[in-house]
Amino acid sequence: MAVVAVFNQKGGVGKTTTCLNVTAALSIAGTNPVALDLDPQGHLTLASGVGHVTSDHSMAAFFNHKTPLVQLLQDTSRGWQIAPASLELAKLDALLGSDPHAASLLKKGLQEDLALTGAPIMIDCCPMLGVLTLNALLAADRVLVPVSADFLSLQGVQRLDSALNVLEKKLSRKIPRRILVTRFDSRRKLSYDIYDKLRDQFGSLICNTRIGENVALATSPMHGIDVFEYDNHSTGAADYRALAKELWESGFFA
Amino acid sequence: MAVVAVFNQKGGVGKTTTCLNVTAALSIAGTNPVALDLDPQGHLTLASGVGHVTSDHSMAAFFNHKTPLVQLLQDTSRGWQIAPASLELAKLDALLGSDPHAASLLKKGLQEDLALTGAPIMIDCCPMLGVLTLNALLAADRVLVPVSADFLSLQGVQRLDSALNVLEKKLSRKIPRRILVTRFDSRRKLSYDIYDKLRDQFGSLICNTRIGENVALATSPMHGIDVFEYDNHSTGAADYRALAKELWESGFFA
Ligand SMILES: Nc1ncnc2c1ncn2[C@@H]1O[C@H](COP(=O)(O)OP(=O)(O)OP(=O)(O)O)[C@@H](O)[C@H]1O
Ligand SMILES: Nc1ncnc2c1ncn2[C@@H]1O[C@H](COP(=O)(O)OP(=O)(O)OP(=O)(O)O)[C@@H](O)[C@H]1O
Ligand SMILES: [Mg+2]
Ligand SMILES: [Mg+2]
Repeated sequence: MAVVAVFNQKGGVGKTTTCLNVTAALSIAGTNPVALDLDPQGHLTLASGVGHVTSDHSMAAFFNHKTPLVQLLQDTSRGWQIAPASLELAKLDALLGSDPHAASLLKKGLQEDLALTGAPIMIDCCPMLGVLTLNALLAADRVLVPVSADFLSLQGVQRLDSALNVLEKKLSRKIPRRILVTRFDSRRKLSYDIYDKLRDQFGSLICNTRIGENVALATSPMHGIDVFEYDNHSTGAADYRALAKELWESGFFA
Repeated sequence: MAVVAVFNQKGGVGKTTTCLNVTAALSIAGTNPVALDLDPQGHLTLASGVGHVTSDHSMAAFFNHKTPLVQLLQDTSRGWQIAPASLELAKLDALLGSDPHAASLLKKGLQEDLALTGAPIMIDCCPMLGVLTLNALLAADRVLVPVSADFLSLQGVQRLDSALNVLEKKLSRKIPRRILVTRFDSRRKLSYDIYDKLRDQFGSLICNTRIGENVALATSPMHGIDVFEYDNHSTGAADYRALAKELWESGFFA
């Protein structure tokens, strides 16, 4: 099953919200997904109900002490598992930044961890292209790029697309990607303008599903649960359900 | 006049939008402010109408070649000046990360640049506490912390407040700060809940002015102008005008 990195170097575009709710949707569909939190701020860890963990029980232990990933997994209330983040991860750029092998640690770790080879794996990234995110991108079979429907977010996508193309050349392999329009406010002309610009530039890379701006999506993390558990009738739940279905049927997780 | 760092390690909370429009408001009031863009993504540079610059004409030239800051300043259409960012800045953490003096380069540069000593200086930071942001915080007389009115944003503020307290001890000086609630959607109960939690915890550090969610604020950057020029009658313009007035009258820029 695919390893999917959820990344955009722009902040606050819905990476964590997307990771949380797509993983939950995959879990509801019975696919036993696993999430890895690679953001030192640990927002996915928080939103999943796991809360704060010590660095020895987080992804920092994998990078620093080679703790097997499967030992770091914790259960969420819904049943999918997450390898949590901790602030300790923030030091990795300083510790490993100059080591050329540092960026492929996660890829190796996933290959060696047979317990994880059957599951779709979702990786939440922080808004920076440093050692942590490079680990996610090198380990990834696919990249999902959330873009919020506003101008400053649009700028980031073009750069990211070029950065991924450069990475593809270096790795001599394709990195299939999909761009997801999020925080779409249907009452604003701006949302449609941004969507049209993205469609013109990226065509079929743009997911057909758009995630609408919906307060249920902003509120569920407060309770450490996904949007389906928080309010299954919300438009946020409907949108992420539709997105998971669209990605699944197009083979994104295959 | 004060050097103000605009920072929050959470992404997408309105740092750039706040920097753009507070600087513009100070300019309209005749105070000749200067802005420094310390985000390699260069969103303030873009939103201010300056657009892309080569690394030799950006803040990267200050850090790499000791180019005096005053030589990097470019005029915006309204008349205030900005020292632009360039992607080259992203390499600074790798280049300077281990040099203990690297974090005080900007402080020294500002002290040596007499041309800048009279102006209020606004610094836009990226959502990461690395070498660039440390330069901003060490050079700053004040820190303005935008927080968007949602749960994941709230988490970041508490950590940031502690990080600033640790920095204060190391520098043996106070770093006065103000917290600004942004992207406040008055139709959502969540906005009020988050605001109340912030008030309970941080009391008078919270600005009285709240910046409401307003499409004019998301749209003006597309045209490379501030919200006052884009739509002076918008609630976004009214809110940032009120914020600049509140900060000025409380001596934040003194
Ligand atoms: N479709 C949506 N409707 C309403 N609120 C949303 C939506 N998507 C995200 N949010 C809220 O917007 C904020 C930013 O989203 P999120 O934290 O998922 O972005 P991010 O890209 O992971 O941010 P960062 O770059 O800081 O990691 C969060 O408070 C989240 O709850
Ligand atoms: N009050 C507001 N109303 C409507 N849109 C807003 C408001 N504040 C910010 N925005 C929009 O939300 C997005 C995020 O804001 P902005 O880029 O200023 O945040 P940031 O904290 O600088 O992000 P980053 O962490 O990526 O630097 C932008 O597209 C901006 O135009
Ligand atoms: Mg996130
Ligand atoms: Mg910004």
